[in-house]
Amino acid sequence: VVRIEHVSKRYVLGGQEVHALKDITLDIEDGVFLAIAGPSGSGKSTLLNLIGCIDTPSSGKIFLSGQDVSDKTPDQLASLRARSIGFIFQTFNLLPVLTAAENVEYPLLQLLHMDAEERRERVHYFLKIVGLAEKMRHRPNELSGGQRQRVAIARALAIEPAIVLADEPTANLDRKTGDAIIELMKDINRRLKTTFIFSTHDQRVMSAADRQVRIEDGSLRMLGVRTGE
Amino acid sequence: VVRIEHVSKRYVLGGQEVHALKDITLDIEDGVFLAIAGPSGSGKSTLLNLIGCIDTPSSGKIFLSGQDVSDKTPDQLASLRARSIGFIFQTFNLLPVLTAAENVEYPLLQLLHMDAEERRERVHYFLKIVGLAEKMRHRPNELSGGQRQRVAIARALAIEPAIVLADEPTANLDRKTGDAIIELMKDINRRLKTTFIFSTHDQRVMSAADRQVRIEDGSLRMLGVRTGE
Ligand SMILES: Nc1ncnc2c1ncn2[C@@H]1O[C@H](COP(=O)(O)OP(=O)(O)OP(=O)(O)O)[C@@H](O)[C@H]1O
Ligand SMILES: Nc1ncnc2c1ncn2[C@@H]1O[C@H](COP(=O)(O)OP(=O)(O)OP(=O)(O)O)[C@@H](O)[C@H]1O
Ligand SMILES: [Mg+2]
Ligand SMILES: [Mg+2]
Repeated sequence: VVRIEHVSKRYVLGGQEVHALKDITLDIEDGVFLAIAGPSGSGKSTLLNLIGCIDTPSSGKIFLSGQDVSDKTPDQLASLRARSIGFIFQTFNLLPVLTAAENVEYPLLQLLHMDAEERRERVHYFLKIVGLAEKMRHRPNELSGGQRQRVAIARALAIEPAIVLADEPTANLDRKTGDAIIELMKDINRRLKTTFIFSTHDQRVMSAADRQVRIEDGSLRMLGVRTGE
Repeated sequence: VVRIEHVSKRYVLGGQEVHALKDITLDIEDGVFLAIAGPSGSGKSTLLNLIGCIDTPSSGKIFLSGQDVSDKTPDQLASLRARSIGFIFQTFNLLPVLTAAENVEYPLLQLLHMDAEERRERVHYFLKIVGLAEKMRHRPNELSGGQRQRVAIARALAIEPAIVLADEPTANLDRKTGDAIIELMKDINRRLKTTFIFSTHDQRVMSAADRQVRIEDGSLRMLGVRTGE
């Protein structure tokens, strides 16, 4: 469902080039539970942002469901993201003036087939299953770090997207809460065949994954062998 | 060095009271390496903010080095914080328009005994030991999540404060980088007798700690026995 071909990402900073990603080629199968591991600064968030069409590669191509995303207009990309990609950001990116419930509801507003009552039920359901039923009316600054992370998780899952991109979704969670979240995602993966792509430092997410790749200094490594070799 | 006496913290939200901390009494010895563990939403950040004088309790008293902090004027508190408390925030709170080096230097500007050259050396040293020597000129939005966390860590350590308050300092770090940070902090703790108070979900920080307390739903628990009973 996701094909990444010879993708590189370069930044220019103070006259120097920073190579965040170097010639990445990777096929991600439909319905997989994939963990991307690697040291801090190795390129995980950068890769997720490219897959999620929030950023564009410096070179190479990315295909979502067989379609080349570089062919798409900004409007088409926005529509693709709204409908089929749920993104859980490393820094959550919640809207500060909205409550937890309003934050989770926000992406649902773009799904025209839902009325207000259905949206309310769905928001209620997803906040309940991440353990935040009693915090629905809190705004982000009235929530703990791990509660904000769970609002971001509920928001991404609520649209029931084809692909969930989760950037370190358990970083701010204790063991018990983190385990519950992983279980929830595995359950959605099994039942709805949702593709899950994680960037993670958490050993438990890696153990739960059916496939694992490793990034080091912008290059893909797999089991000590560079992919494609 | 830190004494917390019958401290409670309450919020009013939508006509309801939220009890974030309930009657906390705790003595924290000079030079201890203390880990505060507990589920997401249990009150860890709230407690750290009270100790760091960033927030005030609803009831109870907090003493730093024997002095009641509620007696102090805002100016005195600001000066106390600038000189003796290094705070590593759960959400980093870096200044977006400054580079990593400028962010680390910022609190040093309040230490009038240092000249520009000494500051430069100290900034260089602390960014180097958290592994960011090559990222000194990057701004926060040009850094990965874990790199930002390490800038926040370097910034807190650089003033060589008497007390370091670290709110989940390893949340965004891979195992290897996280271990190095814990080792660094243990070393500073041994050599300079700096008091370290962590809020953490990380088992490795808990194992490195010489003392551990647990918070659950705003109340202190220690080894299954409520403190003070
Ligand atoms: N705008 C930018 N300009 C220059 N370099 C950048 C920019 N954005 C990111 N980088 C660099 O790209 C590299 C990869 O960053 P990325 O955020 O993908 O890492 P990561 O694997 O997600 O790390 P972490 O585990 O710490 O979140 C980092 O070394 C970072 O310094
Ligand atoms: N301004 C506020 N109004 C109402 N409730 C609040 C406010 N700020 C925090 N809370 C509540 O106080 C409780 C404790 O929050 P705190 O941030 O201390 O938790 P924490 O232990 O640090 O959690 P985490 O591990 O998720 O970071 C949470 O349940 C939160 O919802
Ligand atoms: Mg990242
Ligand atoms: Mg917290």
